[in-house]
Order: sequence, then structure tokens, then C-alpha cells
Amino acid sequence: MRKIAIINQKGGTAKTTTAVNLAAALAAHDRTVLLIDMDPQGNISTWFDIVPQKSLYHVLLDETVTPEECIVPVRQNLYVLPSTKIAAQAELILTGLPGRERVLSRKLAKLGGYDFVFLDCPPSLNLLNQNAMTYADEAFIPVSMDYLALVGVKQILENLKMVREILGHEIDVSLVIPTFYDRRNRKSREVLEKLELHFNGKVTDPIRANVRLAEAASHHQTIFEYDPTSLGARDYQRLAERVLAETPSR
Amino acid sequence: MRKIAIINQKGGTAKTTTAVNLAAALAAHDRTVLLIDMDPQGNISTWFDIVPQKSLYHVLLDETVTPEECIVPVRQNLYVLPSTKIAAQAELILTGLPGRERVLSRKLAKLGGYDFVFLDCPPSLNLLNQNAMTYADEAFIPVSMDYLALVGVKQILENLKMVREILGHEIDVSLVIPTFYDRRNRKSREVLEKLELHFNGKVTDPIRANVRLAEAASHHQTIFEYDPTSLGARDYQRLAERVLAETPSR
Ligand SMILES: Nc1ncnc2c1ncn2[C@@H]1O[C@H](COP(=O)(O)OP(=O)(O)OP(=O)(O)O)[C@@H](O)[C@H]1O
Ligand SMILES: Nc1ncnc2c1ncn2[C@@H]1O[C@H](COP(=O)(O)OP(=O)(O)OP(=O)(O)O)[C@@H](O)[C@H]1O
Ligand SMILES: [Mg+2]
Ligand SMILES: [Mg+2]
Repeated sequence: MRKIAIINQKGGTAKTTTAVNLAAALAAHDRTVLLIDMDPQGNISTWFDIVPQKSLYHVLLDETVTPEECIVPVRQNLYVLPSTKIAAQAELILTGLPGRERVLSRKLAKLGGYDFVFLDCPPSLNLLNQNAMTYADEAFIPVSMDYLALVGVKQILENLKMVREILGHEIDVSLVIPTFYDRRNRKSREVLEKLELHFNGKVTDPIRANVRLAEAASHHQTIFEYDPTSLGARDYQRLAERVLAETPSR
Repeated sequence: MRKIAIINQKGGTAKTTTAVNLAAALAAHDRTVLLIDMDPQGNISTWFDIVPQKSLYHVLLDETVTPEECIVPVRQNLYVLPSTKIAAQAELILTGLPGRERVLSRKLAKLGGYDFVFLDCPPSLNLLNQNAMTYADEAFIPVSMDYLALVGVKQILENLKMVREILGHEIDVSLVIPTFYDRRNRKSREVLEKLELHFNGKVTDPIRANVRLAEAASHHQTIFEYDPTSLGARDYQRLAERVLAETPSR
């Protein structure tokens, strides 16, 4: 079971779009995939049009609730552990708990039966993110093709280092995923070059800017349902193939 | 002195881009403007290429430090109170303090001498943002032309309501600023229509999608310095004129 945090504290770099479409592509390849929404914005629930009863908040703070009770099937082979805005309260309550950075990994210790678990992380440097980073073994980092996002990458690497050194949990960057790529735009090419220089072979083929990706969310569909021939569908399909190629066989 | 939070917990809606360019346009109109960076990402400092000595963290948590010591002039009539990544620690320390939502307004109580104070807020629902909301009297909400950002607007209104009702501080939405607008794109027009329906006269003319705005940041320039004839420069100029028209004369 691969446990992967999709994380970048810079806002709007396509974390949720990557989480949903990559998970959907892998599910279509007959892998069982769980999406955990770590973000109180609850964009995963909005995307799949689910109104959660029990959510991340209950998993973290209610000893009587198991993760399995909160998990909702949304497509074949694709499941969601949703979040709601009360998860923002979890942040304040967690602060006072012992082992506050590891509550999620304690609660999900027995969770199994999936090929992939993806955590869609909020754009922040908070305890919810630390909980995601101490549960996941790997990080995928979507980076949009802009200067402020590029500058933010250094920050993520420091956060992961902190998790390794101070919290004693091994998590590494597996993939860096360029998003909103537009090859006609010099800035896009420059940012991509810098990422490839810095991360060597970990940088995937870029996800191109494609308005169909944004439209799919408003139709509560994955890109494969909304427009399977679009650039967005092809790019996320290619990303899924790369992830599968790097996944040890079961 | 107008105290205005530029806020939206959805990531990447152009909060920082709006804060920098609107502040610059008003400074060029001979108003004195302070930009407070509430975001541990420190994108305001990155934009103006400043390496802060003292920052928001010290203002919030160090009783011996005054705000004036941390404020840096960056352009004529334009000043910055910078943030650094240690502000993320402030979040955890603030949690344990009495009156934790109002530490900023306590610390800035004597701050004066500016026509405008803008707070560039992080994309989250945390204590730093609550501190911004109990200091500011008004909120400007940049909303990008996409479905997830539109859904997120409801959340901001609830947060502001919480500040009014639970924390007893009056803060209202003054302006809703559509960003990344592309009139060729149906989604843009639809989102803009929905905003105008919901917010009546508070929705400004849109800020159009314009790559020059993104390029300006990497050159550490405002849009007026980088490309004064660009769409971005014209749109932020028009926004500044609207803000000035609605500002009681001194
Ligand atoms: N490749 C792309 N081309 C065009 N639009 C995209 C692309 N990827 C994402 N988007 C759109 O950009 C917006 C931001 O994407 P998304 O919400 O996935 O980012 P995020 O990193 O999850 O944001 P947050 O920081 O708020 O969690 C959304 O409207 C989404 O539909
Ligand atoms: N109108 C626009 N047209 C094109 N690019 C833009 C526009 N406004 C902002 N950008 C670019 O989009 C990216 C996101 O903008 P910005 O960082 O200002 O958003 P933000 O809301 O402050 O993000 P965060 O949620 O991380 O604080 C930046 O690279 C910026 O340069
Ligand atoms: Mg997201
Ligand atoms: Mg910002």
C-alpha cells in the first residue's frame, strides 16, 4: 500500500485537481484507491458532490469512530475519506493532545486493503499537514509554473526534513509534478528547467494548462468522464502510467 | 485610516498579487500605504526582495518589539511589515495565549499615520487569519473564476460572521474582486454573473488573466514598474480608482 501526501503550502498549485484525477486514473487501471481530504475546505467532497456525515474531524478526535465508518465509495475502486469545515477546529484541539503530530497515523494504523492512499493537503503549514506527513511515506509535490510557487518549493523540503529529523518519520519526495504548463510561455519553460535541474529524474511530464480540468470540477466529474480526449485527460493518464511503472507489483 | 484584510482561504486566488499592485497604485496616488504580510510563506518579502530582520512573529510574540521597528519602506509612500516562516510557529504559541484572536489588534493599537493598511492573508482558516480579521475593519475578497473558488466564498462569509458574532468585532465585505478573468471563457462569465448576483454592487471590474502580472513578481517589480501599459496595470489602476472614490476624504 503506497501512502502518498499531495502537498504544497503554496495555494492553487492543483493539489486537489491532481489528487482527484490521478486517483481516478489509477482506479480505472484496477487499483483500489483511497483519497483522504486533509483540507477543511472539503474540496474533494465538493468535487464528488458528497455531503459527509462522518469525516476527518471524527477520525482524529472521536475515539468511538473508525476510519472505515467515514469512508464513502465514489467510483469503482475509488473511495473518499471526506473533510468538512469543522476540521479547522481539529487543528486547535489537536494542539493540546499528546503526540499531536501523529494522531492520524495512530488512528489509521490498521487501515488496509488499498493499493494507493492519497492525502489531499491544505495550503498551509499546520498540524493537519504534519499529521498527513507523519502518516504518508511519500510526497508528490504539484508546482505551478510561477515564480512564487517555485520559491515555495524550498519551504516544502524544509518541512519534510523537519518531519524526518524532529518527528523521526521517514517521508521522501517521490515526484514533482509541474502543473498549469504552457509551452508558449517563457516563464513555464524556465520554471520547468529549474525544477528538472534541482530534482533530477523526479520531475514528471508536465500537466498542461487546460480549461477542461477546471470545468470537470463544476460538473462533479473526473477529467476522464468529462472529456476523455482532452489534454488534461491525456496528461493525468500519462502521470498514472508513470506512477504504476514505479509501483512494485503486488 | 482604512484597515483592510485581503482574504480568501482558497489558495491561489491572487491575494498577494492584489495586495502588492493595489497598494502600489494607491501609493502612486500619494496615499501612504502599509502592507502587512500575515502569511508565513512571506510572499510579500519575496516580491520586494527583502530579507526581514524583525517580522510579524516578533510583533505578535515579543513584548519588547514595536511594529514600527519591523516596518520596512519598499517604495515611495509604500511600507511593508514582513513575515517569515517562523510565523507558522506563532500559530501554535498564540493558541495558548489569553485573547489569542486579538493579539495583533492589541499590538497594533497605536499604529497610525497611514491612509491604508492592507493585510495579505494566508490561504487558511487559522489563528493568524483570525488575528487579521479582528484588526481589520473591512475585507476585500479576490475570487478566481473557478468553481472551487466560488464554492469557497460561502466559507469566507461564515468566517466573517463568526468574527462579528463570537469575537464581537465588526468587519464587513467591502469589495469582491474577480481575478484571472478571461471573457472568452464561458466559466469566467458564469462565475462573474454569480458573484454579481450575490454581492450586488460590491463586485469590482474584473482583473483579467495577464501573464505580465506573474512575470512582474519574478522581477521584484510592481506591475506599474514592469509593464505599465499591460492589461494587469490597467486593471489594478482601475481598482485603485474605485477604492479612492469610496474612501472618505482625509
Ligand atoms: N492544469 C490545469 N489547467 C487549468 N486549470 C487548472 C489546472 N489544474 C487545476 N486547475 C484549476 O485551477 C484551480 C486551482 O486548482 P486546485 O483547486 O486543484 O488547486 P489546489 O492546490 O488544490 O488549491 P488549494 O491550495 O486551495 O488547495 C481550480 O479551479 C482548478 O480547476
Ligand atoms: N490576473 C492574473 N493573471 C495571471 N496570473 C496571475 C494573475 N493574478 C495572479 N497571478 C499569478 O497567479 C499565481 C497566484 O497568485 P498569488 O500568489 O497572488 O495568489 P494568492 O492567493 O496570494 O496565493 P496563496 O493562496 O498561496 O497566498 C502567482 O504566480 C501570480 O503571479
Ligand atoms: Mg486543494
Ligand atoms: Mg498569497
